[in-house]
Amino acid sequence: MIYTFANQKGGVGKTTTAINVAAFLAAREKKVLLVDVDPQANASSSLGVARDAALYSIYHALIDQTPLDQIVMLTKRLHLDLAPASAALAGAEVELVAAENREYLLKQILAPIAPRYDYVIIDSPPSLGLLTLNALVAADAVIIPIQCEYLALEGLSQLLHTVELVQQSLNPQLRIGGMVMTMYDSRTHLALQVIEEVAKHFPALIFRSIIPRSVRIAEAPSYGEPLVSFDPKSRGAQAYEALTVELLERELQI
Amino acid sequence: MIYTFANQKGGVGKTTTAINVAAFLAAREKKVLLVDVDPQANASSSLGVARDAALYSIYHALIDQTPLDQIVMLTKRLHLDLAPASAALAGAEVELVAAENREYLLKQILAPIAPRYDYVIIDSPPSLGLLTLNALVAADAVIIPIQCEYLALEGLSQLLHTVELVQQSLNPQLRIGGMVMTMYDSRTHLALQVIEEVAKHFPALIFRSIIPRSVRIAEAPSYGEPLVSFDPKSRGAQAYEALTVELLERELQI
Ligand SMILES: Nc1ncnc2c1ncn2[C@@H]1O[C@H](COP(=O)(O)OP(=O)(O)OP(=O)(O)O)[C@@H](O)[C@H]1O
Ligand SMILES: Nc1ncnc2c1ncn2[C@@H]1O[C@H](COP(=O)(O)OP(=O)(O)OP(=O)(O)O)[C@@H](O)[C@H]1O
Ligand SMILES: [Mg+2]
Ligand SMILES: [Mg+2]
Repeated sequence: MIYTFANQKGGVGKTTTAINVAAFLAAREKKVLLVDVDPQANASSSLGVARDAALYSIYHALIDQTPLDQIVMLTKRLHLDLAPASAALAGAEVELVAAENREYLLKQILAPIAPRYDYVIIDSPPSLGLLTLNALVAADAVIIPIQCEYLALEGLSQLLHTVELVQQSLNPQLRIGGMVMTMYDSRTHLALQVIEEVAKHFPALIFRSIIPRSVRIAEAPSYGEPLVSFDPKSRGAQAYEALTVELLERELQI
Repeated sequence: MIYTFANQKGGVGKTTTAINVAAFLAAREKKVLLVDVDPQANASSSLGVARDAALYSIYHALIDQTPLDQIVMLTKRLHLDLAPASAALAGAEVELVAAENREYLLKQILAPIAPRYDYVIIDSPPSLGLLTLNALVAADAVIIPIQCEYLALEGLSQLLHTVELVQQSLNPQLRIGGMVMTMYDSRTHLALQVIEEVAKHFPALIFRSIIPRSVRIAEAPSYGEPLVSFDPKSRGAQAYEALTVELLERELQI
């Protein structure tokens, strides 16, 4: 199963959600590959892999056809492998424009290796450009993290429109796996209004598990650890574990 | 004076800082044009202009050479005009790749109209693609909002490298106007560490004014108002006013 975490709005918790769901799946002994297609390489560094530490990155697979086998690396966690990003990816959007099958490249490079894993989790950049398009075309389902803030609602229709376009032509199997409300701050009335708004329009998609705004979640990346090992008893860890369980339950109903 | 607010890291407060500095400059009777080149059009909606309300947007100026005069619209605030974005901009990055002078287009469309304003403030998307490049080439100076979080430090070297490349070839006059620390949460030790880190490496660039994390700041966009009118006595408004004053002081020293 290939999940892409996408939302063109910046800073809504795409990376944080991708790495923590990946780590909780690995903790349940699922074999997981995390693919970082964001030039910021935050998923890589949140797992303790410095941005340009790896010799090869997703950039080389997309641009030079380097086999993914040579790129995938082990992380500190059992059952969780990583295909790292690098800064060079920032140029890939322009370099890929003229490529043959430019939207299918990631799907093609994942094809030979995906069967070895139970899950492939793809973290995408904050845009609707070619890298995110590649991530949507390669995926079975897209998970949409939504920050509990007013501006985060604004871009939702644009994202859903893009998903529809992808479903119509590039990837008809693409499903919307769900919408995850993130950074919920119970001190603000606005946050609850945003959740109610999303629940009203997308009752079947919104996950019950709501991720609280929490200092421990923001601190974990500086230790290069996911929450399951950084602070497993924290509210953040419990929320992400509940989300992972919900995701597994939804799969049974497909 | 043309300022661009840029940082490829998502959700760090680019839009919030751009609109509030623009509004405080307008409140001091400076004539200000706010230019929104982010396809999310958050700057437009934070000032009460719905994303596709305007007939024309920056997209039409960049792609169809529609004169900026036809695009600029008045906002509720005196002395603050807006050149709105639209969702169509999301496609502009790909459409612009083959254009002649593709990095200079924004600079060229601003040239005839910029002299009518004391300030042009440009809000850019969370990427280092062609739209942000256009914003850096058009600017006299770039202001870098930095969220007080660990992941926000990660991308700083990549952004500074891009600014250097622009200074070497596309826009030798480009200065770094400063670095603004945003969403400072005094409850977390990490936030202070991030500020100390930035102050250590960039003592001459970091602004003294630090923007606190505050619910009122996040609520203002849902009312379509900048802080100067939404809640002028709030901590957020006072911090943004102090920042604006500091920016004006720095100009005197150039
Ligand atoms: N629930 C949370 N509580 C507090 N901080 C959080 C939470 N989730 C994420 N963060 C922090 O907020 C910032 C943004 O999160 P993250 O980087 O995961 O978002 P993103 O959508 O991947 O951003 P980008 O658009 O830049 O890729 C990070 O500094 C992260 O550590
Ligand atoms: N100081 C603050 N305190 C609390 N919330 C804030 C603050 N500054 C911005 N916000 C909120 O945080 C979110 C991100 O801010 P904003 O949209 O300005 O960042 P951005 O860098 O422009 O994002 P993007 O990368 O998507 O363009 C918004 O919902 C905004 O209302
Ligand atoms: Mg991210
Ligand atoms: Mg913005």
